Amino acid sequence: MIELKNIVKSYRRGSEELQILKNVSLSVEQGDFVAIIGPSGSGKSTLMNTIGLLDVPTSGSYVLEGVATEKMSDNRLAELRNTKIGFIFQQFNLLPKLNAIENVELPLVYSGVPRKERRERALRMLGLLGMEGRGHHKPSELSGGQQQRVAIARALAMQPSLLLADEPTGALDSRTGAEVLELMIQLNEQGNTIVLITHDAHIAESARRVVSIRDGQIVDDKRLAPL
Amino acid sequence: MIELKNIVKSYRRGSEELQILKNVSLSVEQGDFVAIIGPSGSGKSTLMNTIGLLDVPTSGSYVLEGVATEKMSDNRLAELRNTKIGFIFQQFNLLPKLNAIENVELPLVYSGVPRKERRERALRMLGLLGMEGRGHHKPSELSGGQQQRVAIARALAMQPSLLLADEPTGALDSRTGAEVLELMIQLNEQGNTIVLITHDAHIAESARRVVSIRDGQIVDDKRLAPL
Ligand SMILES: Nc1ncnc2c1ncn2[C@@H]1O[C@H](COP(=O)(O)OP(=O)(O)OP(=O)(O)O)[C@@H](O)[C@H]1O
Ligand SMILES: Nc1ncnc2c1ncn2[C@@H]1O[C@H](COP(=O)(O)OP(=O)(O)OP(=O)(O)O)[C@@H](O)[C@H]1O
Ligand SMILES: [Mg+2]
Ligand SMILES: [Mg+2]
Repeated sequence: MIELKNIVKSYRRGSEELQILKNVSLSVEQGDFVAIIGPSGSGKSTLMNTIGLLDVPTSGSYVLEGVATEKMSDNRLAELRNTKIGFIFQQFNLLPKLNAIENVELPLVYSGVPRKERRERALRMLGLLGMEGRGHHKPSELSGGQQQRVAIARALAMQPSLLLADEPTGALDSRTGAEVLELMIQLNEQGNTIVLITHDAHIAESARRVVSIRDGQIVDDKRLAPL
Repeated sequence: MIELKNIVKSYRRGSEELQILKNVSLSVEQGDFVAIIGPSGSGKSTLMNTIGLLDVPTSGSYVLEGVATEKMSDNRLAELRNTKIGFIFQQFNLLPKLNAIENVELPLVYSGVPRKERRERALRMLGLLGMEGRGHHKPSELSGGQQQRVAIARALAMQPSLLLADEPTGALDSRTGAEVLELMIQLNEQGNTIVLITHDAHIAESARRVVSIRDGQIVDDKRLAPL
């Protein structure tokens, strides 16, 4: 489903060139549940942004569901980002002018889900995450962990075939984190693909596969459970 | 040093009033190391913002170092916030137009530390946090955990007599988190006061005292080690 080959990502700063991803190749099949672990600054979010079509590699190829992403039109890229890929960002990236419910509904709006169903799915997902009663709050009126849960609800309400989650439980206490993990395991058992970045060993060991990154390169790749 | 009595904090939303802190009283003596724990949304950050003079309670009194904060002038409040209290925010709050070094130096600028010493202290603290080589990056050019380390360096470079830390290791792997904890223990052993919010049981058990908050009220207060 995801086929990254020889991905290089670098940034130019003045005269020097900083290589963030150094020749990364990675294959992920439909239905897998991959945890990406590694030290701070090692390139995990950069790798996830590449997979999520938010960032174009400096060189290398990315084939997604059999189609070369370099050949996709901007419209097609936007459609995939907005309707097929669910994103939980490391810093949430909620829209500040929309309340929690509206933030969660946004991908469903893009996918053309009818208004009544959209509202039901958003409320149901917020409820599963303990956010009932806070749906009309804007992000600035929510605690850190509540904002993270809205970001999680927004991604999960889509029932995405590919979920990309960057440190999805960083701001949550361990019990809420365990509930979030449970929802992701359910999504995966329905056949959807998950790639998640985590510092939490407990979450990593619940994945089917653990990929370790260090200094912009993949240094380990362990299968924990079969597909 | 910190004397909160009957603190109430509420927000009005349309016709209803949401009580976030419900009659909270808390005393913290100079040199203590207090961990605040509790579920997401229970009021921890709101309590810390009150202690840090970033937010005024709806009612109740806050006496800081023997002076009633309600009586302090705006200049005095700003001076305390900028030069005596070190803050590590849950969402970092770095200044986007300044690079890492400049962000770390800012409180030292307010305290009138001379330029050469300011630069040395900032570089030294960034180095202790593994950030050498990234000092000239702006926040948008840093990973999540790197931004958090800049926020930590900014607070610690001040050697503040009161450090307020809101989930200071949320974005860090456990080894870097342990190094950060070590720096805070050292600061406390020099006689400074620390109040920190954490979801990490390991960090909480390294404090001298653990205060538990649930639903806007203090429900437990355990001394783990003497002052
Ligand atoms: N402007 C506001 N209007 C209404 N409610 C608010 C506002 N700001 C915060 N709240 C509410 O205050 C409560 C406490 O928030 P606070 O940020 O103190 O929680 P917290 O304990 O730090 O949570 P977390 O662990 O998730 O960071 C939350 O339920 C939040 O929804
Ligand atoms: N615009 C940029 N210019 C230069 N360097 C950058 C830029 N953006 C990111 N970087 C660098 O890319 C590296 C990898 O960043 P990335 O966000 O992928 O790390 P990460 O593994 O997700 O870290 P963390 O666990 O802290 O979130 C970092 O060292 C960062 O400094
Ligand atoms: Mg990251
Ligand atoms: Mg908080």
